Amino acid sequence: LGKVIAIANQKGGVGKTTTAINLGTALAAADCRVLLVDMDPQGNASTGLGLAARARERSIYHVLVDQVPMADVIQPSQVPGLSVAPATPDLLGAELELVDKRDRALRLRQALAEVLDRFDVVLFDCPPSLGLLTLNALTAAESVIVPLQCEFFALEGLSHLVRNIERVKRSFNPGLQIGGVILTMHDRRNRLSDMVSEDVRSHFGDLVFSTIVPRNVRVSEAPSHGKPVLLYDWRCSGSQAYVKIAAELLRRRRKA
Amino acid sequence: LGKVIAIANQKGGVGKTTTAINLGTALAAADCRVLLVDMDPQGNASTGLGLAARARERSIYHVLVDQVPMADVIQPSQVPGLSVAPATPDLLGAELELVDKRDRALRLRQALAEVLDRFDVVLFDCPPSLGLLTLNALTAAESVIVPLQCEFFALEGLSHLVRNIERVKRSFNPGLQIGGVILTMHDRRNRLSDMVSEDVRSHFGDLVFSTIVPRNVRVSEAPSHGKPVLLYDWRCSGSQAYVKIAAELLRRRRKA
Ligand SMILES: Nc1ncnc2c1ncn2[C@@H]1O[C@H](COP(=O)(O)OP(=O)(O)OP(=O)(O)O)[C@@H](O)[C@H]1O
Ligand SMILES: Nc1ncnc2c1ncn2[C@@H]1O[C@H](COP(=O)(O)OP(=O)(O)OP(=O)(O)O)[C@@H](O)[C@H]1O
Ligand SMILES: [Mg+2]
Ligand SMILES: [Mg+2]
Repeated sequence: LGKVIAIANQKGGVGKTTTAINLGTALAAADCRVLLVDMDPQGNASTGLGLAARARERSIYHVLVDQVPMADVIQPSQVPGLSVAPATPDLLGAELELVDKRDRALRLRQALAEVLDRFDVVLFDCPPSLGLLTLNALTAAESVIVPLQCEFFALEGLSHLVRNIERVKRSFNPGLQIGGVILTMHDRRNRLSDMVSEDVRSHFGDLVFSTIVPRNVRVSEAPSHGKPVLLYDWRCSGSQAYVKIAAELLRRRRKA
Repeated sequence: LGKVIAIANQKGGVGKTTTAINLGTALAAADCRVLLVDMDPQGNASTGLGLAARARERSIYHVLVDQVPMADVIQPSQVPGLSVAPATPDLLGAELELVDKRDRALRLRQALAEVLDRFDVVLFDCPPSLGLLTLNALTAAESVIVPLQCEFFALEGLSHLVRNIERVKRSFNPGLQIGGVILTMHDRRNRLSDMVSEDVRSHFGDLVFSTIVPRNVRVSEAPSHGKPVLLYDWRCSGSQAYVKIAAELLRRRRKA
């Protein structure tokens, strides 16, 4: 699993940002020094951690395009032990602005190197695409955690994602592994949820985290308060699932 | 609203594909000749209409990159009156392959021109990004319908989308309008759903369709049977909502 983990899946709305925010918070609560890098121009991870748009003057855009040092854009969040490198909408232009730069896929990896020793875990929240921003994250990461919504369309995209991870492994990052699959938004009342989770376990076996994140309304309410669900409602089933996932992640790291 | 409509929103998982498939089916049921163009490399709209991956030899990729005539890739679907121009995963490479072509944003509009008179409605299912594929759709469309999930993160992305639509209007397609906003996955038990829908109506007024699509498990089950929910379970609340939305769309077009 390693220290640097990309949270990626090109299928939209599967729980990437929710997993990055809450897994990051749970790991910080377990005394890890965590950096969350928001690689999505939508900036949902930055917002979900309470960073107002005007507090993001320096962002990942400046690190990738202007090669500003990563240390200059990292800021503390309201969660002790969790720092954030925020995203802004101009990140959307990065792909075109870097198109003729030979090192365009390596910018994040290069920038991260100088701050890496300050953190125990680095998480990248990726946008729902397989473009240059996700490529930067996959090239800088040691492993990929794939949130997978328990729905049919999400299952279909998994083989695309695995093919892409293999491609990045061959061309840019031979050490890249799939660190795990997290089943999200599982709905007990919907037999499709069980069908999908059984199907995924039969393909990915032990890579699938044993803890499943249930669909839980408190999880979707928390971002409107600018807080991770672990701070918004510690006791709810969504929070408890992310605490268990963090514990499982730390166990997997120790074993590896 | 016009004849050519892009279903777009860069936020992931908000119901773009579900809306494209089921609005298309409901319009075909109302005797419109409908073309659904799948612009997403994930190919969810093609799968949700029952097109097996091997039946997609010719796809939108060939239209955009090799300039194969659109008529050569259009195929009938299981829904009478609804034709499909399918997508394949190689569409992912189109953005890079077209990067040095001056007319890269106009390829879809040019290709569509030769078949336009054969259809009453053309729908584009867009991927969750604002890259070249969505740009092609916004440049070829007369209006944009924005599916909006009744969740906080989805609300945040709306202003980005509107800014981008304005930009496309200025540089590529002066006639482009926002045709409407459709509220999706509304959950009666979750007060956040009502907060979001009230907020959207206060900003967008009459642009918001009066019919709201409820969260309905039958909608998410239908794609695993390769059918639109209107064919899978006509009576369910999801199907009935899309029938009403189609009727509302046709009324709006007559008035315009
Ligand atoms: N366990 C859960 N229970 C209920 N709602 C959830 C849960 N996890 C995520 N959500 C909600 O579902 C929506 C999609 O989740 P999220 O934004 O984290 O997905 P994403 O994969 O990051 O989306 P994108 O592809 O746009 O980046 C959000 O509104 C979020 O609040
Ligand atoms: N009204 C609804 N009730 C229940 N589930 C729904 C509803 N609408 C869509 N879904 C499910 O939610 C998921 C996301 O919907 P969909 O794939 O249509 O969104 P999208 O915006 O096209 O996603 P992407 O951004 O990846 O293209 C799918 O699994 C779909 O089956
Ligand atoms: Mg996200
Ligand atoms: Mg889609």
